[in-house]
Amino acid sequence: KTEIFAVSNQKGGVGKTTTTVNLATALSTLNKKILIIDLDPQGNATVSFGQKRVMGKLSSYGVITGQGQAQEAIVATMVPNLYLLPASQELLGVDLELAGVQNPQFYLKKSLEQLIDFDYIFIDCPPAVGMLTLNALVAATQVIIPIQCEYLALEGVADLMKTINRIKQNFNPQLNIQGVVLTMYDARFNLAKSIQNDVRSFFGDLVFKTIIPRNVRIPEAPSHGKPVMLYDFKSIGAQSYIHLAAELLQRQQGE
Amino acid sequence: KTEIFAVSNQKGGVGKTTTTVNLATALSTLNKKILIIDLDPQGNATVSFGQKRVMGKLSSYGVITGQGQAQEAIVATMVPNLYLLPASQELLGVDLELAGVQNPQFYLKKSLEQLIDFDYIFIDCPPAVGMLTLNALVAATQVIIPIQCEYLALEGVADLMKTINRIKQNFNPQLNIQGVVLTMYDARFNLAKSIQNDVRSFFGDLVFKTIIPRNVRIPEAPSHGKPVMLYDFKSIGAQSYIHLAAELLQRQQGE
Ligand SMILES: Nc1ncnc2c1ncn2[C@@H]1O[C@H](COP(=O)(O)OP(=O)(O)OP(=O)(O)O)[C@@H](O)[C@H]1O
Ligand SMILES: Nc1ncnc2c1ncn2[C@@H]1O[C@H](COP(=O)(O)OP(=O)(O)OP(=O)(O)O)[C@@H](O)[C@H]1O
Ligand SMILES: [Mg+2]
Ligand SMILES: [Mg+2]
Repeated sequence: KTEIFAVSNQKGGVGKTTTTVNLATALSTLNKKILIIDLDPQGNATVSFGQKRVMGKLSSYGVITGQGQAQEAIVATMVPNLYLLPASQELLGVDLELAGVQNPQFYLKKSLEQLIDFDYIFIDCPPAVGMLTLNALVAATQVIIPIQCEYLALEGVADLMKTINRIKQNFNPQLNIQGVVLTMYDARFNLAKSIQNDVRSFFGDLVFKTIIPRNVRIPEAPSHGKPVMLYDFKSIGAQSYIHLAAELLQRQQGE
Repeated sequence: KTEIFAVSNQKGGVGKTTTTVNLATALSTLNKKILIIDLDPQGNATVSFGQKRVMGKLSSYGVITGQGQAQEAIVATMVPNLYLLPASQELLGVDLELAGVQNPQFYLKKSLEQLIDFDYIFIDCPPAVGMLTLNALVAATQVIIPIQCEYLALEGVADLMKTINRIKQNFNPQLNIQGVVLTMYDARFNLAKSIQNDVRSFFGDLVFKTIIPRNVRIPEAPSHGKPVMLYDFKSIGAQSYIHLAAELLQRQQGE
């Protein structure tokens, strides 16, 4: 059974793409066959693998709007076992295009039903609660919520939980929260410790023990078109995503 | 004539709210009467002044959907000359609610026509190109584009320019780009210098000379419900927004 993770948080710049790319890469080295679906119109996950957003060919846009099968659009990455369904700029138009159809929120779920030979699928969501994120939450079996350790990032968390619960009640009863990942943790920052405490008191054991520290090698990696594990394996950024992958696997096996 | 600035970039977490709050605060101390309109459903600009998102009363949501006049929803802040049109969670629903009406992109512009006694209005946009941002770009006379000095933040810039040009051609011929603000500049980061060069070669003189450095006092300030100028006036974060305000004023007066 394929596990589908939606990586989502409507707050911008909290590490959704970074977590999708690097967690999936770390898991693929533990012998899991993985697909990343880039649902962000900016295509940051696609670019993180050194690829360009698709033009004129089938992309995640074509798959979500039912114009083609996912298998036709999937490409390999430089990481063995790790595949990508790349984004295109046309994703910008999905909100308006699906506004008029019946049950628009099920489009992605339907097109992923054919994909049975992946262990895990990760969906990188844009920073909004529009049709793209709704489709991801309806198609997913699990949600991973990156939360940046900064004050402004706390405000929208309760909203996100309401959205997830609404989706679970109305469209996707099997949807669970796999976990909350604390990102860009900077121990020099007075607030980081108290924000971590706030998040743990709100989410309890859902918060992964592994914390991703702020690490300058992480934003450098995409400019080389590689996940941070390939760019600088020894860096604290790469190592923390490897630990996170091991922790996720434990949770998966424990269930 | 009131100048209306839309602070916009669909990339998440690049400093839109931080620039709106702190640039407006700095300008208000230079004897300008200023209004901040919070169009982000998370209400980060509202929270940055120590206020809560509005529930059950008129907010920016009610104003954009034509349920009430802006004057009724405007509140004072702790900064003299600086007022706020606070956000509410209901903003999340605007995309779907305005999807069925005629000319939805003009709703905000219409409701701001009555506001004549402000020198400047700043609109903090969410990280998306939906109905909220479209309304802001149609109502605005100028756009301010914060760009984070990181590789992934460059990808969406050309898209943003296309969106702005489309709005200018179809709905708002007077819309100009006031400037591009480089944010979270970290001189220790190898890439920052080359990203700055990329942005300057793409935008030329539109890029403000003042660069906002990464400064830990900036993310601390909202947890105290204050703009960084009031939280730590001497910090490099506060000082750089003061310089930016002076530079903006020069551009305004030079025009
Ligand atoms: N642990 C980290 N340390 C340092 N920089 C980081 C870290 N995680 C992410 N970044 C950088 O912060 C920026 C924002 O991260 P990212 O793009 O992954 O967030 P996002 O939530 O996907 O953003 P968006 O909301 O635009 O989709 C990127 O430039 C990324 O390289
Ligand atoms: N110059 C800076 N130095 C350090 N931290 C900063 C700086 N500017 C902004 N930040 C912090 O980075 C985070 C993102 O900034 P901000 O929320 O202003 O971005 P945004 O573009 O408004 O995000 P969103 O896309 O979610 O609306 C916040 O926690 C903010 O406090
Ligand atoms: Mg992203
Ligand atoms: Mg913001």
